[in-house]
Amino acid sequence: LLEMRDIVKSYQVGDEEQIILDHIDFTVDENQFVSVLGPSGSGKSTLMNIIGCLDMATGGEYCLAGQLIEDMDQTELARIRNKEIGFVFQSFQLLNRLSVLENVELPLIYAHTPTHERRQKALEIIDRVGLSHRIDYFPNQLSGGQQQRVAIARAVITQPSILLADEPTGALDQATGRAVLDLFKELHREGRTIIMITHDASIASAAQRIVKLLDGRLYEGEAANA
Amino acid sequence: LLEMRDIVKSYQVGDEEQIILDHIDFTVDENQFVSVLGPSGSGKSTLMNIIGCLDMATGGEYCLAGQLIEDMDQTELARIRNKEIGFVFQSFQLLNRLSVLENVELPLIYAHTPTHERRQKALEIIDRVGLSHRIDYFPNQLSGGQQQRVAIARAVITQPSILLADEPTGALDQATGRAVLDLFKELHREGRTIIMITHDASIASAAQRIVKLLDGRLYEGEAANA
Ligand SMILES: Nc1ncnc2c1ncn2[C@@H]1O[C@H](COP(=O)(O)OP(=O)(O)OP(=O)(O)O)[C@@H](O)[C@H]1O
Ligand SMILES: Nc1ncnc2c1ncn2[C@@H]1O[C@H](COP(=O)(O)OP(=O)(O)OP(=O)(O)O)[C@@H](O)[C@H]1O
Ligand SMILES: [Mg+2]
Ligand SMILES: [Mg+2]
Repeated sequence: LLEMRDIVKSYQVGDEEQIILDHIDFTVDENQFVSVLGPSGSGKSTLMNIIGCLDMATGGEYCLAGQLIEDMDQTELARIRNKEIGFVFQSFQLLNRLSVLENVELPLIYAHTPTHERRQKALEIIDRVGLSHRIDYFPNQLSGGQQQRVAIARAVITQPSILLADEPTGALDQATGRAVLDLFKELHREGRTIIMITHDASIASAAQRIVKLLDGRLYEGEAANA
Repeated sequence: LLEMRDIVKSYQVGDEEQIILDHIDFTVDENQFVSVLGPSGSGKSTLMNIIGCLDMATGGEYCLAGQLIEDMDQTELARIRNKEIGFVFQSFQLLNRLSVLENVELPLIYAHTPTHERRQKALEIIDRVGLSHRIDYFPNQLSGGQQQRVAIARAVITQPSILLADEPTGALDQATGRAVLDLFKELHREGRTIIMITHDASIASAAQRIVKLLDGRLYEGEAANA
């Protein structure tokens, strides 16, 4: 489904070149559930942004569903981002002027889903993450973990074939984190592909496969549920 | 040191009144290390903001070092926030136009610390949180965990008598989180008072005392190191 070959990502900072991703090969099959672990600053979010077509690599090739990302135009990339990929951002990235309900509905507005169906689906997923009592609140009236759950709801509402989750339980207590993981497992059983960055070893072990990022290089880990 | 009596905090949302903190009594002695646990949305950050004099309670009394907070004017509150309290925010709240070094130095600028001493202290604490190689970077060039560590460095640089930390290891891998906890334990040994919100039970257990917030009410928990 997803194949990265010899991927390099670097930044120019002042007169130094910082290499963040250092020649990475990474293949993910359809319907695989992968956890990505690694120290703070090791490049996990950077890798995820490239996978999610939000950033371009400095070098190497990235093939998604048989198509080379480097050859795609903006229209095609936008279509993939909206239809195929759901992204839970580490910093949530909610729209502050929209309510919880409006934030969650937004991807279905882009997908031209009829109003009634859109509202129905939004209310369902909001209920699923335990926020029915907050639908008319704005992001700055929510707790950290509530904001995170809105970001999760928004990422899964289009039922994407690939779910990219960057630290999806970082702001959540144990019980709420477990509920989110159950949601992910359910999406996985439906056939979707899930790539999840996490610092929590117990959350990581829910995946079939674990990879580790260290100094910009990728290593296969031992997974509990392989 | 810190005494809250019958504290109430509520918000008016539309025509409803939401009670977030429901008659809380909370006393913390000097040099105590307290962990605050509780589900997402239970009111932990709200409680912390009142303790840190960033927000006012709707009802009840809050006494800090023998003085009633409700009777203080803005000047005195500002003095306490700058000199006595260090705050690690759940959302970091770094200044995006300032570099890592400048963000960390800022509290010492307010304290009128001489330039040379200020720079020295900033470089030391930045090194302590493992970010010497990032001092000239801006927050939007940092990873989530790097931003969190800058927030921690900034909160402790004034050597505050009270450290308030809201989810200080949420974005950190195990090893980096442990290093931050070691820093907090060291500050505790120096005589400071630490109140730490965390979802991580293993981090919480480093404290002497655990309290739990549930539906806006505070309960004493059993602490491992009491
Ligand atoms: N725009 C940028 N310019 C320069 N360096 C950058 C930029 N964005 C990120 N970096 C650097 O890339 C490195 C990796 O960042 P990334 O966000 O991918 O880490 P991460 O593994 O997700 O960390 P964390 O676990 O803390 O979230 C960091 O050292 C960061 O300073
Ligand atoms: N400005 C506001 N207006 C209305 N309600 C608010 C406002 N700020 C916070 N709340 C509500 O107060 C409740 C508690 O928020 P708080 O941020 O204290 O929770 P928390 O325990 O820190 O949660 P988390 O673990 O998710 O960070 C939440 O239900 C939130 O919706
Ligand atoms: Mg990251
Ligand atoms: Mg909070």
